[in-house]
Amino acid sequence: MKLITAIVQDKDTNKLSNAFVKANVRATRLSTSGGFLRSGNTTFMIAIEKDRVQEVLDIIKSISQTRNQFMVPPMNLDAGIEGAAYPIEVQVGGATVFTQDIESFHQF
Amino acid sequence: MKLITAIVQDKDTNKLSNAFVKANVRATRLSTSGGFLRSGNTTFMIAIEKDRVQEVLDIIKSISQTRNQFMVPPMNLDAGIEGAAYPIEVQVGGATVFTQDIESFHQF
Amino acid sequence: MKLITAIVQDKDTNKLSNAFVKANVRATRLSTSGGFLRSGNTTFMIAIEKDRVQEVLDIIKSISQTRNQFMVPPMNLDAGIEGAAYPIEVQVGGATVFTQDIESFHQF
Ligand SMILES: Nc1ncnc2c1ncn2[C@@H]1O[C@@H]2COP(=O)(O)O[C@H]3[C@@H](O)[C@H](n4cnc5c(N)ncnc54)O[C@@H]3COP(=O)(O)O[C@H]2[C@H]1O
Ligand SMILES: Nc1ncnc2c1ncn2[C@@H]1O[C@@H]2COP(=O)(O)O[C@H]3[C@@H](O)[C@H](n4cnc5c(N)ncnc54)O[C@@H]3COP(=O)(O)O[C@H]2[C@H]1O
Ligand SMILES: Nc1ncnc2c1ncn2[C@@H]1O[C@@H]2COP(=O)(O)O[C@H]3[C@@H](O)[C@H](n4cnc5c(N)ncnc54)O[C@@H]3COP(=O)(O)O[C@H]2[C@H]1O
Repeated sequence: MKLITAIVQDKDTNKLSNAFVKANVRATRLSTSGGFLRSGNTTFMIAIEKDRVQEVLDIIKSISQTRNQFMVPPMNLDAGIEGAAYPIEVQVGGATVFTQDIESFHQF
Repeated sequence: MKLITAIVQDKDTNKLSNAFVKANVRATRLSTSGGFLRSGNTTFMIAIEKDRVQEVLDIIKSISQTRNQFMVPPMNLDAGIEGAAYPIEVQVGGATVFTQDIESFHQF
Repeated sequence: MKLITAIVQDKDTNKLSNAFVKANVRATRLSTSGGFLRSGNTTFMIAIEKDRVQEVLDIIKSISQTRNQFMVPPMNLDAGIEGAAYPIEVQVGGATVFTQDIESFHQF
């Protein structure tokens, strides 16, 4: 078994959840927030058989979309007048995903 | 050290927390939700010595209870009139639990 | 790549987030709570290159502070009159941190 952790944008969460249900992919959702933008996002935690990992990665890739978002950098709150907060555009990725090994899996 | 992740039903959370305290099992709780039913549940994150893993699994198994819950399948919201939403009964398990290796553990 | 999970006190969260941004350490924040005190805390999830792990641990260690916190032990709620709830002081650490291996990392 493997654990897939996928951090996605809130706007893509329902679409991704529906795709997982259709594909019979079991998942648990966490409400999280980004360390940089401090805005809410969603983290999916998926324990799945090793041979279905690629299928799940493909679902995430097909549904999550990269978009641009304006922000006032949190860094500027600490700077002086020369650090005036100009809004900048950051690319907020469709999904940040990583996989890990699971040693044992149980359902009680 | 090992990491135990246990997704349990909200109704069993306080009883499980108390059992962990009694057994001196350290834990962190996350409010999560199920990908299928979309209802709230609780995820426990437990970092523990390898030789106590079975003890923790036994506590979870003894306290978490399987129960039945009615639901309107989220799938039917996307179907047409022929996908009318009939409530179905699903068995919501006591606990979904997995264990993973921890490479290093620190307390500062 | 490695995954660093750090459970820290809410009071240290913004300072730690700012330090991560300054150091270009990417992180996701989860609102969590302690199994013993039942009070809110914050869990940071950081996927990072293996050779930056020590740098991240050093940032966490330098910023997170141990504090004392009073509590009425949850245990006493189950005891009889002889288990009257006397407040006790517990030392709540700056941070509980563990590292794990990541098998694959993707950004879509
Ligand atoms: N120090 C910095 N300098 C310049 N730009 C920066 C930056 N830190 C982040 N960004 C930019 O801001 C976007 C949002 O980051 P945030 O940390 O709020 O929200 C992140 C975070 O919650 C999570 N994430 C990304 N990489 C991560 C990692 N290595 N570990 C843990 N969580 C990660 O995924 C969300 C989206 O990340 P994504 O990379 O697509 O998009 C990032 C990236 O384009
Ligand atoms: N492999 C895994 N990875 C990550 N998290 C996992 C997981 N397996 C279970 N979980 C978590 O545990 C909760 C209870 O799952 P359980 O299998 O006992 O109980 C499930 C199962 O009996 C049923 N179910 C879930 N997906 C289904 C599907 N595609 N078709 C039919 N029944 C489904 O609905 C119940 C509630 O599911 P829900 O997703 O809302 O909530 C799940 C989910 O949050
Ligand atoms: N091995 C582990 N796995 C997962 N999460 C872990 C963990 N060790 C610590 N944590 C997390 O870090 C928080 C702070 O723990 P710390 O050990 O510094 O500070 C602890 C400790 O000094 C004390 N404590 C916890 N359990 C105790 C027990 N059974 N008996 C006596 N003191 C206890 O109360 C403080 C607050 O504990 P709380 O559980 O509310 O909150 C914990 C918990 O959320």
